[in-house]
Amino acid sequence: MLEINNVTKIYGEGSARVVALDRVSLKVEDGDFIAIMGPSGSGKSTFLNIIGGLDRLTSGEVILDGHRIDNLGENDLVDIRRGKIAYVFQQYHLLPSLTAMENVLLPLIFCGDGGDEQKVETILSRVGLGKRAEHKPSQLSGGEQQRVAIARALVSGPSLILADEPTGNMDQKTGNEILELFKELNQEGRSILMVTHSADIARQAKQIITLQDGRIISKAVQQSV
Amino acid sequence: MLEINNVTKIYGEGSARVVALDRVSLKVEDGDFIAIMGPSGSGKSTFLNIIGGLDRLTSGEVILDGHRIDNLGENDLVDIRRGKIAYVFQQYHLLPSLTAMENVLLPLIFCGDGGDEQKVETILSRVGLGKRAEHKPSQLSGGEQQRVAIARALVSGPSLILADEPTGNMDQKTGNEILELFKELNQEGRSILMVTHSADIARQAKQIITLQDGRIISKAVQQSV
Ligand SMILES: Nc1ncnc2c1ncn2[C@@H]1O[C@H](COP(=O)(O)OP(=O)(O)OP(=O)(O)O)[C@@H](O)[C@H]1O
Ligand SMILES: Nc1ncnc2c1ncn2[C@@H]1O[C@H](COP(=O)(O)OP(=O)(O)OP(=O)(O)O)[C@@H](O)[C@H]1O
Ligand SMILES: [Mg+2]
Ligand SMILES: [Mg+2]
Repeated sequence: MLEINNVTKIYGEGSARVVALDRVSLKVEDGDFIAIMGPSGSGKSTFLNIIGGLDRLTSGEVILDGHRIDNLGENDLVDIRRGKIAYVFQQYHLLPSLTAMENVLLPLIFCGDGGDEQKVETILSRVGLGKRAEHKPSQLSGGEQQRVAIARALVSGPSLILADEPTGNMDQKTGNEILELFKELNQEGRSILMVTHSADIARQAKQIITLQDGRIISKAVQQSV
Repeated sequence: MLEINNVTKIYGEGSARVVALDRVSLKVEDGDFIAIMGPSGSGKSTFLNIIGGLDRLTSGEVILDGHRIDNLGENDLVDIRRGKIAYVFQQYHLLPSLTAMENVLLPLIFCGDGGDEQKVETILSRVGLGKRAEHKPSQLSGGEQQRVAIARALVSGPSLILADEPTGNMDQKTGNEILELFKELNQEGRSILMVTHSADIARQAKQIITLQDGRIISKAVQQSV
C-alpha cells in the first residue's frame, strides 16, 4: 500500500548540513504493524513527516496505493491523504482554543462526515478521556493531550496510521491500553507505522525497523513464540 | 531544604471540578534524589508546577529554605527561586526564535552571570548537542529539544532541580546518559525531584514516590543492594 524508495532528506548547507535520512527504502503492505526505533536524532520523525506529507524529501519517491505522493502540490496532497493517512504527532499539535471534543471532531468535519459527537464520545472513552471532553489542552496533562491527538487520528477510520511516540508521555498501564487500541485497529486491516523508544511496545508490533544516522540498520520480523 | 505541607490543588467547579492534588506532603532534604511516578493525570506535573511557582495551590504551604514561597507575589517569587530552583518542563518551553546556545544562555543573563558562551558549549556537549548549538527548536528532534531544556535548567547551577519527564522523548541510551548527568549533579549536593514513567530510571534515584488521583500512595527508600 505504501512504498518508500531510496528517500534522502538533507537539511541546511555547509557546516549546518544534516543528512537526516540517507537512502531509506521500505515497503508497507496492507495490515502491516511496523515499529520504528532508533537513537534520538536518527531520523524517525523526519521519516514519518515525509510519508505524511509534512516535509519534502530531497531525493527518492513515496508511493501510496500506486500514486506518487512526494511531489504533489498542497491541495492534491490533502485529497490523496484525506481519509487514508492519519498522523499522531510527537508534539500533538492540538488547537489550544478548542476542547478535546472539538479537536477530535475537526477531521470529521474536514472529511465531510459532519459533526458526529456520539462517535467522538465513544473514541474519547476508548482512550480513557470520557470525563475530559470539555477540557482544553491547557487543562489536560501531557499524557491526556497525547490521547486527544490519538483519538483525533483514529476518528476518521484511516487505512494508514503514522504515530510518532504515541505513548511517550504516559505511564506503562495507560500506554498498554493505547497499544491494545492500535492492535484492534490493525486487526481491522489498518496499517500502522509507529515510532517508539520502548522495546516493550516495539516487540508487540509485527516488525521492528531500526534507524541510525538516517539509515535503516536493521529490519526484524516477529516470529510467533 | 524544601517542605510541601498538606498541599491541595483544585481546578474548575461543578461538573468540571478536578482535585488535581489532595493533601500532599513531602520533605526534601539537601542532596535528595526523588523519583515521582504515577498514572497519566495523577497530579505529577501539577505537583512540580506548584513547587516551581508556576501554579498557585488551593490550600497548604510550600517552604523553601525556611521561607514560604507559595503565597508570594510574582517578583518576590522570582528572587527567591532565582539561582535556587531550576525547572525542566514537560513541554520544554524553548523560545522558537532563539538557537540552542541562546536558549541555554538566557538564565545566565537573567541571573546576572553575563553571557558565558564557553560554559554553555560545555554543557551542550555534556547533553550530546555539541554540533547543534546553532539550531533553532524547529531544527531539532524531540529528544534534542528536551536536551536543550535540560541544559538550560542546569547551566545556572541550581540547588534544586525539578525535572518533568526529562528523558520521556529519548531512546534508552541517550536517556541513560542524561540520567548519569543528573546523578553527577546530585553527587555535587543538588536536590532533584524527577517525574518519570520509566521504572528503570526511577530505581536509580534514592527514593520513589508514587501519586494516584492526586494523593501520594507510596514512598520507598532505595536500599543498597
Ligand atoms: N529543520 C531542520 N533543520 C536542520 N536540521 C534538522 C531539522 N529538523 C531535524 N533536523 C535534524 O535532523 C536529525 C533527525 O531529526 P528527527 O526529528 O527525525 O530525529 P528523531 O529520530 O525523531 O529523534 P527523537 O527521538 O529525538 O525525536 C536531527 O539530528 C535533527 O537535529
Ligand atoms: N488547568 C486545568 N484545568 C482543569 N483540569 C486540569 C488543569 N490542569 C490539569 N488538570 C487536570 O488535573 C489532573 C492532573 O494533571 P497533571 O498534569 O498534574 O497530571 P500528570 O500526572 O502530570 O499526567 P501525565 O503523566 O499525563 O503528564 C489531570 O486529570 C488533568 O486533566
Ligand atoms: Mg522524533
Ligand atoms: Mg505531566
